[in-house]
Amino acid sequence: SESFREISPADFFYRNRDLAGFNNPTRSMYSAIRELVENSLDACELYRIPPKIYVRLSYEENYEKRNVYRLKVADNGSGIPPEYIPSAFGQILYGSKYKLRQVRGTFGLGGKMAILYGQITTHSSAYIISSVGNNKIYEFEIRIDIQKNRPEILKKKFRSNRRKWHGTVVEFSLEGDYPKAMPKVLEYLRQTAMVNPYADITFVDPRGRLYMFEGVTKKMPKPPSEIEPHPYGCDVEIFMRMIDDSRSKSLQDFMTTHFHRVGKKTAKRFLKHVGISGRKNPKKLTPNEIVQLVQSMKPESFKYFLPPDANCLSPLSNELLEMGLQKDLNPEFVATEQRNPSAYSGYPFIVEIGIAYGGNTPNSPGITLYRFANKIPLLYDEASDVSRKVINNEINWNYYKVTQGTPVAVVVHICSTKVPYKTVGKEFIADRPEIEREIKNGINNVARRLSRYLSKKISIAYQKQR
Amino acid sequence: SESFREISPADFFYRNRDLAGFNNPTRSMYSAIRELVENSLDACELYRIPPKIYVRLSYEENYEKRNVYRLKVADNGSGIPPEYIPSAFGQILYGSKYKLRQVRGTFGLGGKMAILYGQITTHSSAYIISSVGNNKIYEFEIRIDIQKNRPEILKKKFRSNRRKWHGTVVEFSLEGDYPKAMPKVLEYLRQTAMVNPYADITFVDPRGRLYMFEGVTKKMPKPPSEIEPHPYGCDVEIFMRMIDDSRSKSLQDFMTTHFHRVGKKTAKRFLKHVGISGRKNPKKLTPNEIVQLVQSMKPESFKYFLPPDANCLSPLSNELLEMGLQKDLNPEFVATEQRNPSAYSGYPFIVEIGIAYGGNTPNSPGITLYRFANKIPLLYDEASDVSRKVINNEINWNYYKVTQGTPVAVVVHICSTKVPYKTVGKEFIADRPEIEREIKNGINNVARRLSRYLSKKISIAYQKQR
Ligand SMILES: Nc1ncnc2c1ncn2[C@@H]1O[C@H](COP(=O)(O)OP(=O)(O)OP(=O)(O)O)[C@@H](O)[C@H]1O
Ligand SMILES: Nc1ncnc2c1ncn2[C@@H]1O[C@H](COP(=O)(O)OP(=O)(O)OP(=O)(O)O)[C@@H](O)[C@H]1O
Ligand SMILES: [Mg+2]
Ligand SMILES: [Mg+2]
Repeated sequence: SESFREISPADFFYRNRDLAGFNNPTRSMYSAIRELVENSLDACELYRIPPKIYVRLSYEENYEKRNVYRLKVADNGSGIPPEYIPSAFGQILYGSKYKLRQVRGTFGLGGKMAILYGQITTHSSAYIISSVGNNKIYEFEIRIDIQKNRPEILKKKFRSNRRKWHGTVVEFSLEGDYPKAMPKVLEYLRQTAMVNPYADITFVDPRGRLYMFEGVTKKMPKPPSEIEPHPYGCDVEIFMRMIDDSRSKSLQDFMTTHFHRVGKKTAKRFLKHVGISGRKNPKKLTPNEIVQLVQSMKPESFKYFLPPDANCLSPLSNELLEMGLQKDLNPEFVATEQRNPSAYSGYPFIVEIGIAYGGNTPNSPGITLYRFANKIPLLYDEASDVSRKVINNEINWNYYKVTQGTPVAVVVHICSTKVPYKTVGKEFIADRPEIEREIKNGINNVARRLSRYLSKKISIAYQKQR
Repeated sequence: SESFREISPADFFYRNRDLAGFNNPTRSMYSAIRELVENSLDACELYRIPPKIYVRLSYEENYEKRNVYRLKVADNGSGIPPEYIPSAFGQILYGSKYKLRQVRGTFGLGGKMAILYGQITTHSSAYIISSVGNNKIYEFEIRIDIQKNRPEILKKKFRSNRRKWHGTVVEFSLEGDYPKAMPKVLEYLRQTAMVNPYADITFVDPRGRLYMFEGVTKKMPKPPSEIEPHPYGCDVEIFMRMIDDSRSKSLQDFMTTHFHRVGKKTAKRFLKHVGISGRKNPKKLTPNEIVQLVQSMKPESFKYFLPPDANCLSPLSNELLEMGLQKDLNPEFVATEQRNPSAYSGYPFIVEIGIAYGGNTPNSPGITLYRFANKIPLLYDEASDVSRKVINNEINWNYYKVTQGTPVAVVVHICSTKVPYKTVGKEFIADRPEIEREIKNGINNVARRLSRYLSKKISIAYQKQR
């Protein structure tokens, strides 16, 4: 008969690491760097520390074949308390980002996948140095026990932190292919610096070349804040967990305490609509009543819940988007639009669109597209992304005087408490109808402004000819 | 400071269920049905039982709003021993398919995701009835404890199995949208029946309509077989696990025992190339020696390993592909090709291509594409799939006299011990270069045959005109 077994989450993501972006040495090198840089940016932003991130990639000394590298990423972020370091870097599905808040990390496995990939290709361990800025700096050498999904601590020590440094250093060896990975790695760092203009990013490549992406401002955006779940995203599991954690003695109080933007009046109106008394003790609800409540928390059943408050989000801003496009493409024309906040399934999001024409804008056939999500550049799988779908199928470019040869670039940034990535590798975004609609309307608006510029340009050229 | 926590695999796939194809009621209904049907087909094929699968979808009685359904899938497969039933249906990352063998299931979570989705949308439990054909039929009522990733057994009983029935019945309630899901559900069942012509599939829809997809043959293909890992797919983790499990006293014996198609001569030659004695005890290898061995198990380091033996695979066959296209499209012309076995990263695979022209072939702009992997129809995310990429970007269709208006359909089937899906939802396939090449060459070959037919047709029409 068949042999049944369980596997650990680490074993699952080890066997299926291509789902997380670790499918060949070139792509894995890119993924390892991006996962560590995104962790560093999160660690700085959450405490409003202007990020100083140092990335060094060098050839590993012991190998005559030059396909094994040493990767080191250092930041001046929050640091990690020593009791959490082993699991933070050695246990898959462990982290501090399992909250409803806009942040780059979301799955609790990115940094671990990088370390795991290094471990299975070079049989070596990872070094973590970190301090939260108190009087100790901790150093760990760890391996991941993949079958048990837990860290093996090979070494642990600490030294005094006289200068009260705070931050984290992650270092390990991995197989890779820098000549092939280089264009994507440099593009990733360049675009990251562009949408995080308060960050200093330094990169030393295996040939010793130094790339400095210097911050252009010290001003940090206010950190994104956590919000409660919204009724429109509710299901039975969330509801049951809220009941378990709740100290509310009445359903009325339960609704206003645990849900985002549900005030007394809305809660009263909702409970009247469902037909359950607001005085009922939530812990005494029957299964049928629970289903009734959850089923009614849908826009088609009850449309009076206020939309999610996007104040918790941290968008780029029109100025920043424009500045980034100017700096990068030196275009003849730029237009940007920050769409009004919207929501899908109760998750607030903001779409920001930019369009550039002329100057150094690439003249490739078709529109050049730059994609960002929660300030992360997305460089792979463009063909599958919702933005590319909108640009190719839902915009009438000819109507805006944009034809095959017109040098046009579009930037799309989506920020949300939950970006609907389609893969664990965070490379492209699902075509949620609400998001698709905002991207489409935003692109139409900036394209309309471009078309006015192009019309003026054509008529001026025409006048000159006469 | 930040609050660190771990989450269970069930919690991870609950929070990120859109990764697994459960992102809205329409898609979730489709995913639930396909995951259960694929489990049933695997359970029958592995024991060479001609599958009889019964799918019933009905409106759940207690709900006046008609968006809650009852789904029941029954098969005559192997059944599941009672000691494994709770975990098989209640623990994510648990199953019997964690082997190197061609089978539909691969992740150990499909059936559980369907049950989980039902549970969080209707607050009800799942019923499992199963017998392996002995004297007992077991009945379980289970829920999934998502935070702990384990089944809760609400009820367990058994009755005598006088007729020695073997098989499994899975039944639960779930939210869905049958009017929207119906086209995809019917298409899935139809295409499944087409590539599994030995299967009887019966579907009763919520309106009581009966769809019967009757098998056209009783002849079952031989079941796919399990193979050892191939050296070209080896990494340090696999190697270390082999060493742990091994009873080999010498490296020479270790290589021939644990790796696929490594005979004495090849093992000797390989160990000589690496420079490690064949007599060395594998359990006494140094870390450096392990890395040396693993790094040398690459095609670019040692090219004398025999390619994987595709006898373990179970392709459709040209006859079946042709029969399916004839039955479905009644075309004027059909050509099929089964490519020679190939491999990517040590995983053997076979690509099978079919092309159809005319008759009832859809006349949509562009080539109609039907995709299958391990005999599973893939109906979503076509734009992201490697086959669509090849068809749109790598075939010069005009050269084969296929233009915008020509009614042409292409079928691509890939079977492998490991299909490189890009998502946990198993809807599209990554563009591994080896696979991309086989698809491209196969399509060029059948397109060439079509072009000869079209030339003849054009010349006959021309002759007639004169
Ligand atoms: N450089 C760093 N500074 C501070 N904390 C860090 C750093 N790197 C990792 N961490 C901590 O380790 C945790 C795990 O990181 P990991 O990348 O594995 O998952 P994540 O960032 O939470 O989610 P994702 O998988 O989406 O990246 C983080 O949640 C964070 O708390
Ligand atoms: N109808 C069935 N008959 C026999 N065994 C079954 C049936 N359905 C499920 N199982 C058993 O339960 C296990 C878990 O099924 P599940 O669908 O969750 O995962 P899987 O099929 O192994 O992988 P995947 O996630 O890719 O579907 C299977 O491996 C199989 O052993
Ligand atoms: Mg991370
Ligand atoms: Mg399955």
